[in-house]
Amino acid sequence: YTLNIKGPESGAKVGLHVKNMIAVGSGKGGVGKSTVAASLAYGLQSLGAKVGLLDADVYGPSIPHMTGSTGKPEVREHLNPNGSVVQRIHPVEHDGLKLMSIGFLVPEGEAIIWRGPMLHKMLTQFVAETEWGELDYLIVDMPPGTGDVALTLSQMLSLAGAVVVCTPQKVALLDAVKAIGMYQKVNIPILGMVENMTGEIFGRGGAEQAAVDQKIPFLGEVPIEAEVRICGDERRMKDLFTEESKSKVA
Amino acid sequence: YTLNIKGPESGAKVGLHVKNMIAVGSGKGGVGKSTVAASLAYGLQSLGAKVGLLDADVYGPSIPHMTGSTGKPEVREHLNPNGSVVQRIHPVEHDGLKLMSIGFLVPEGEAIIWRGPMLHKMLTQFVAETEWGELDYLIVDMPPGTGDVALTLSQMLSLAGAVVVCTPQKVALLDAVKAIGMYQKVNIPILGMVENMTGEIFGRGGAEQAAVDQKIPFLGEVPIEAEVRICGDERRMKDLFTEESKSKVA
Ligand SMILES: Nc1ncnc2c1ncn2[C@@H]1O[C@H](COP(=O)(O)OP(=O)(O)O)[C@@H](O)[C@H]1O
Ligand SMILES: Nc1ncnc2c1ncn2[C@@H]1O[C@H](COP(=O)(O)OP(=O)(O)O)[C@@H](O)[C@H]1O
Repeated sequence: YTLNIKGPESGAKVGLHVKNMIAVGSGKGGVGKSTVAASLAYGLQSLGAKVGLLDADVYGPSIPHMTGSTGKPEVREHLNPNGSVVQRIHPVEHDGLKLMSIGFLVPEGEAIIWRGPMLHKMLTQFVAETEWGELDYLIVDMPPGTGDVALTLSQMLSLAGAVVVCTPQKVALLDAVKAIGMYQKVNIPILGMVENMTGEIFGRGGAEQAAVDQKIPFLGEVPIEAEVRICGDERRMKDLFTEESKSKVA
Repeated sequence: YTLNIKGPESGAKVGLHVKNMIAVGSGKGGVGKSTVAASLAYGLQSLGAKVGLLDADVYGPSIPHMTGSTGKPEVREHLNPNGSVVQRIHPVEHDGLKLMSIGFLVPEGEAIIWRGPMLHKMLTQFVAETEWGELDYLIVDMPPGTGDVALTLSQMLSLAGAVVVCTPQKVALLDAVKAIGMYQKVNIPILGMVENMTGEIFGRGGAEQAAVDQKIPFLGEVPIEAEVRICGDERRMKDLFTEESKSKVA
């Protein structure tokens, strides 16, 4: 991914010092959206960028598990130039990335059954009240689908663009096209499509064709490989970026 | 699955003549929930039961595509015993199943960006205002996750029970445990867990262990197979039930 986007301080709208906010979304769940988001974060970091990763997939926050980060975000008092005191959330720092996820706040096995308005409020805090500092990229692992939370978040953030992940199966492609439609409706540029888990079992090539039909860039494919699943299961996604598999995602 | 549940006319609460309403849910999307729901419907039908299949996965309704059904539900006027006229939705009949899905009402590539309250109203219509007739089983393909829609639906239906589908990866198991927690919170008996896509790449055995930990039945595993994906892609899930693969799911 040479995502050389010169996003105009796209975080400025919500008061952040982030050059590029990039959403990683998908129509369907379980297609590897979190895997690609984490890979993008580690990949950009290994190129020397300052990167944050916001896990906004509130119903299935996988980023803490996949990165093996177990810290807790802290709330600290900050003194404003005008003398008032305000509380800011400090993200978890792990492997040189700044991470924020509801997964840090709720025990691993507990369901989050909050409804729309409460989720909206929480995501606003994660974005605008967190002390992200100066970042080149803030990667946002979006909730799957095109519902409430994905829509609210897309409207709230001034994203430099969105990467849409899908797997080769027809139903996943249909859902990916829906997600593209949603981003386009709220005027978020589509940076491209990634086809994940390609191979004998799920097939390949469908996303490339869909990218041509939708007139968006095709960013490449990631084959289905036990290694990818193992690194995610064993909380060490970072290890994918020290091996030769870097060439696969690139 | 010999799901010999003698659910007490579990549909009666919402005025349906359905003996057993069974939810098929999952914490994570893309784990094969729709595949298992459709398989369950075809499986129970091939045993001689009258079966309906309600696709409540509003953000990614895959049932119309997987079953190859393209009809449209009709709205017809019904005369009530008291003389008043009421409109009822007639589900699509395909392969001897009664099907209802938002996928019949919205073109394939269009995103559904409705928010909680509108979805709630639509699902209520799909359940209570549809002329399901006398059914032995109504299988409900639930939305993934534990959010608004899944919660509302669970509370609205008097379900005989829920089947939770997951894949062998750790993050899918974590999400499945959350879904189990949600169903238990709203007092829906868990009929069991199915581990889907087992094999070399994703591993196997995790769900069986989780089922033991959660003290719920383990209903079996379905291996990851190109045939399952192909039948789904080519709109002919029914074909899985005429071949020897029936023994796999059983
Ligand atoms: N290319 C791949 N090969 C093998 N396993 C993969 C691949 N991509 C993702 N996975 C695994 O599939 C599961 C789902 O991926 P995840 O990133 O959680 O999807 P999503 O965020 O879309 O729900 C994870 O366990 C992950 O390790
Ligand atoms: N055991 C399996 N082997 C191979 N492919 C499968 C299997 N189960 C499901 N699939 C495929 O995986 C994709 C996701 O399944 P789906 O039932 O749509 O999941 P969900 O409803 O959980 O999103 C579909 O394209 C389906 O054909």
